[in-house]
Amino acid sequence: NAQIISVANQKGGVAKTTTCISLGGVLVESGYRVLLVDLDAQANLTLALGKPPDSLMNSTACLLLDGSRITNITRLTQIPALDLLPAHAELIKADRVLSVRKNPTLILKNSLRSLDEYDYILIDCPPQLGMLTMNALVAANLVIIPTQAEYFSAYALRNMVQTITRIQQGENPLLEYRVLITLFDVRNRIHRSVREQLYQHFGEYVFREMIQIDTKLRESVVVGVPISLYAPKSRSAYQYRSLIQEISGYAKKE
Amino acid sequence: NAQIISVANQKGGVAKTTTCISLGGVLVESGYRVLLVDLDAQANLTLALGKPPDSLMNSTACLLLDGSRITNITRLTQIPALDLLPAHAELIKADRVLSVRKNPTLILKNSLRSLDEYDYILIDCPPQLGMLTMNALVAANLVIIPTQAEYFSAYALRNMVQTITRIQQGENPLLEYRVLITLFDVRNRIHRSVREQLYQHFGEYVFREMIQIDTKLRESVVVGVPISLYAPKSRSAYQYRSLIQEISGYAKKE
Ligand SMILES: Nc1ncnc2c1ncn2[C@@H]1O[C@H](COP(=O)(O)OP(=O)(O)OP(=O)(O)O)[C@@H](O)[C@H]1O
Ligand SMILES: Nc1ncnc2c1ncn2[C@@H]1O[C@H](COP(=O)(O)OP(=O)(O)OP(=O)(O)O)[C@@H](O)[C@H]1O
Ligand SMILES: [Mg+2]
Ligand SMILES: [Mg+2]
Repeated sequence: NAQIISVANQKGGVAKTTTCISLGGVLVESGYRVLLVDLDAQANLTLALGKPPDSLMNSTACLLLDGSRITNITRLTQIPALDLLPAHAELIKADRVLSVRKNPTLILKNSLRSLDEYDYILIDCPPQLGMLTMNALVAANLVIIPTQAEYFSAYALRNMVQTITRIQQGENPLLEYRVLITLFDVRNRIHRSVREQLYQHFGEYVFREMIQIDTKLRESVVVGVPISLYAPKSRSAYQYRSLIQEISGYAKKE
Repeated sequence: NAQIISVANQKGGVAKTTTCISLGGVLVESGYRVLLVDLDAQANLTLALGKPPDSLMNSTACLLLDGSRITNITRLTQIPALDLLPAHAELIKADRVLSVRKNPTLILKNSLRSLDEYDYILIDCPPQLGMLTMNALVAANLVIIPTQAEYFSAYALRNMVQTITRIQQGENPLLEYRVLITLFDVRNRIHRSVREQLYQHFGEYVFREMIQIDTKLRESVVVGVPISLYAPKSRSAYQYRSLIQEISGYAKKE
């Protein structure tokens, strides 16, 4: 019943974590009940909600690597209706530990099934195509691929789309994907030209809405709240709000 | 004989690849013979030198995962005196494959030993603290940690320094580290204040030189040459040149 959205890209530093927390904040503002899931050993999503990532027992590492029950993990944050499954540094062991398991990519999907109190579940991924990102792609209805309008990021999309196609043909035939342009600088010639190339190459798979550079996003994570609470009238808060309109618009069509 | 410098950070998008290729270009300009090593499955360093990363047989994946000889890999690029060990997407298997080997973190160090024609060897790492980055830290004399002057990046330094300390106490007692501030925007309040915090917290372990935002760096990778060739009079070319002065200055002290 919950709409599961994964935020993934092998390319580093493209605003995966920032997109996860910002969308979470906007969804809660619209009255939805949201669970954020931090699958990155860096635990930046956990940090961005003001929680120190120091408890292994209460983390996605315990859930995925030790098989502990999702209901044993305390998920409360300081923001009502916005829950979090925190990360822990032990997640760096995921590829080693999970590669010897049976059905290693179904673990997250199966544990999220036992939760029924959320409208949306948002999953933040580390910058690699390992077992953790695979778990997120298999569990999701939609994967958002944040990307900068720059050469290395645009190149990374090839590999991302190939990986997603493989998962659509295998474990998750209903998986949809959309590219989200982030960290966009309207004055930058390269950004404008790469954006055109992305629209030409990916067509309607690129969200019309894009997220421009907004230093308030850098400030909000220090304070430990989403942008919609920290600076509700900022440009990026509005851009993430209209992104949610775009997501729920096409989700209804399905 | 060769000075081995690894460029590493678990945080994604902090200009690891950009720093590697830029330092390589400046060293060659000063008359040194340089080998670049691409350890990232994204193969951005390989791409930035205009080489399509499509040959598994001729890659660091074959070297590290299949034990092929380093002398069998063609290392030429279009730039004289600047050689490259190209990457391949298969590197994503590194953690799984290497974790069952004996001395998995010594593979790179031992294979680089058989080369004697280089003055500098620069190693680009993926954005995770897995087996590939461990190989780079064990092989290196110096590790440069590029970091943005932002919250998540500054937080990542804790984990990086803890990991480096463990390696200094174990496999590589001579390993030195330095933090390099990159993508710096002098007009940005957060950047200025985090930079101050980094100087206070890390002291002389932070390079005095920092790399400011310079869109010419984005352009140079599309053309497939280092910044010192693409835009020799650009601000970032000068900043990377003075960084090399700072590196060779303290290396001589040792
Ligand atoms: N629109 C924006 N404007 C300004 N800064 C931004 C914006 N989006 C993200 N940032 C900043 O850019 C940096 C990279 O973003 P973030 O850490 O969310 O990316 P990521 O893809 O999650 O990185 P990683 O690959 O390391 O997980 C962060 O310091 C973040 O605060
Ligand atoms: N000083 C700079 N000014 C402007 N753009 C820069 C600068 N340094 C790097 N970039 C751009 O920022 C992006 C991130 O840099 P880069 O890819 O080198 O980081 P990385 O740490 O290697 O990322 P990853 O973690 O994915 O390996 C690239 O698109 C690059 O072209
Ligand atoms: Mg992140
Ligand atoms: Mg890189």
